[in-house]
Amino acid sequence: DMRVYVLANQKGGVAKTTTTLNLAVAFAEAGHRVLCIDLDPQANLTVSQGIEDDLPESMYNVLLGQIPIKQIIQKCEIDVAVSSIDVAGAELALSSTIGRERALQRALIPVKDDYDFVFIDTPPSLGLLTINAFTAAHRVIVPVQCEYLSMRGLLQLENTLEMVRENLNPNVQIQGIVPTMVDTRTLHAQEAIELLEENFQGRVFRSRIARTVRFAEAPVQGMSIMKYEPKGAAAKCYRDLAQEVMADVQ
Amino acid sequence: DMRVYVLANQKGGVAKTTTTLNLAVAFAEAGHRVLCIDLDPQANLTVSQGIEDDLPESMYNVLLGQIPIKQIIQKCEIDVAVSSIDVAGAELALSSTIGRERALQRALIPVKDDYDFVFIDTPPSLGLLTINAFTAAHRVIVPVQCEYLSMRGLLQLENTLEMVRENLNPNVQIQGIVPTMVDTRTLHAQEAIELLEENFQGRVFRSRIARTVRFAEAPVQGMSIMKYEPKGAAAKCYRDLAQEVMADVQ
Ligand SMILES: Nc1ncnc2c1ncn2[C@@H]1O[C@H](COP(=O)(O)OP(=O)(O)OP(=O)(O)O)[C@@H](O)[C@H]1O
Ligand SMILES: Nc1ncnc2c1ncn2[C@@H]1O[C@H](COP(=O)(O)OP(=O)(O)OP(=O)(O)O)[C@@H](O)[C@H]1O
Ligand SMILES: [Mg+2]
Ligand SMILES: [Mg+2]
Repeated sequence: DMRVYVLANQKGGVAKTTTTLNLAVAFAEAGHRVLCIDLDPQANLTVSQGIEDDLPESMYNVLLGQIPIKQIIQKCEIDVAVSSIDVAGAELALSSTIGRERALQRALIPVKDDYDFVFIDTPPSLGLLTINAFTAAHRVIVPVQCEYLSMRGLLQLENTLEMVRENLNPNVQIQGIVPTMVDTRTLHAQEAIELLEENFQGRVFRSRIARTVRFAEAPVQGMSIMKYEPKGAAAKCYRDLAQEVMADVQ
Repeated sequence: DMRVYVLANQKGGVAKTTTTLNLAVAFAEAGHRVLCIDLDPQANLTVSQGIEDDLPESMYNVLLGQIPIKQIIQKCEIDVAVSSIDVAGAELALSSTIGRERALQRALIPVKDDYDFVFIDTPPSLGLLTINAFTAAHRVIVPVQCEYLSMRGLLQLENTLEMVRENLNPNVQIQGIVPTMVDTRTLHAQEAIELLEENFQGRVFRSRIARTVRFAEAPVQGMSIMKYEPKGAAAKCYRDLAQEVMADVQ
């Protein structure tokens, strides 16, 4: 059975896109069939694999039921269902349709035998695009930058998920919280991680993603960190995380 | 005349909120009467001044024309028109009203003699809330993290501003681009700044905001960086920026 993961956090710049791509590639390295879906109009996941962001067809057309998702899948290090700026118009276009929250769920039916795992990147908001992702998903992985402003939104994220469980998808749960951009030298980061572990007992992954400029360099080349620096410490962070996520699946 | 600045960049986590607050406080230190408006449903600006984010009335009620903006202004280091999670519902509620893009412009009329400068913090998107800010503004200041993924969206921001100029507010211009979270040790940041200066000649501020954990610590105390570490290098970055922005006003 195809398992669908959503990377979500309405706080901006916490490494949602970076985690979606690198987790997906780590799963592909382990031999799984993997699809990434870019639901962010900024199309950062699409561009991070070297694909242009102004293709005529994208997830916009798929969400509005105009074309099948297979038609916009590009094969890179993993398969990517691409985004474009048009996706920014999807929320308004969808908001008045029947079953507007299930557009993505419907779009995934034709590919459910093609992939083992799907990873969905979302924009920094809890709007209709992210709700669509929650409705189509089994698990949510929440990247959190270990800073005060980035941690405040977690309660709001949980409240939104509760509403999705009650009305749209009773099974969707947070699989875990991933501390990202961790600068182990600062007291602020250590105190933030302690706070996280206290408030979300048992749901914080053991893996920590260290801050390193390598993560900013890799997308310029259109590569994941595994391809950009296969033997580096940064790639290892995401391989370790993939191990933890896979262990939960068994 | 009251001058209105918008801090905008649809890329998440580039220091929009941090720049809005600290620039505003630097203007207040120089003796100007300053108002900050929090248009982000995450209410990070509101919380960064130690105000709770679940007040019964917020910019949500102001945008829908239910109450005057004076009713939700809290006096802190500067005056703050507060946000709350309700603001997340404003885009949908406004989208079907007449003059939906001018809700903020209308709301500011009653306070135009009370303040010299207004600074508006926006969410990481180019939706109706940010369009409202552009319509009410004279100038836009764009914080940019000097990394590839953060710089890509600038063209899209410019295109959106062009549409606002043609249909809603012919005067709104980008005043300048502020390089934020600059880690002068990495080559990636230096190359990114050079790229920025090439593509946006004459519109990149000379001031650079260095990366320092002090910026993550200050909001925990509900303080701007000027209050948290008045004599520090971090505060000086924003005082320098304020000087540059003020020089353009004369
Ligand atoms: N561990 C890390 N160390 C250093 N930089 C990182 C790390 N992870 C991500 N980055 C960089 O930080 C920036 C933000 O990351 P990213 O774009 O993945 O966040 P996001 O949550 O997807 O942002 P948005 O909210 O805009 O979608 C990017 O420039 C990225 O290259
Ligand atoms: N110069 C800096 N050095 C280090 N950290 C910084 C700096 N400026 C801001 N930060 C921290 O980086 C994080 C992101 O900043 P901030 O929340 O201001 O960005 P934003 O663009 O408003 O995010 P969003 O898109 O979610 O609204 C915060 O935790 C903040 O404390
Ligand atoms: Mg992203
Ligand atoms: Mg912000």
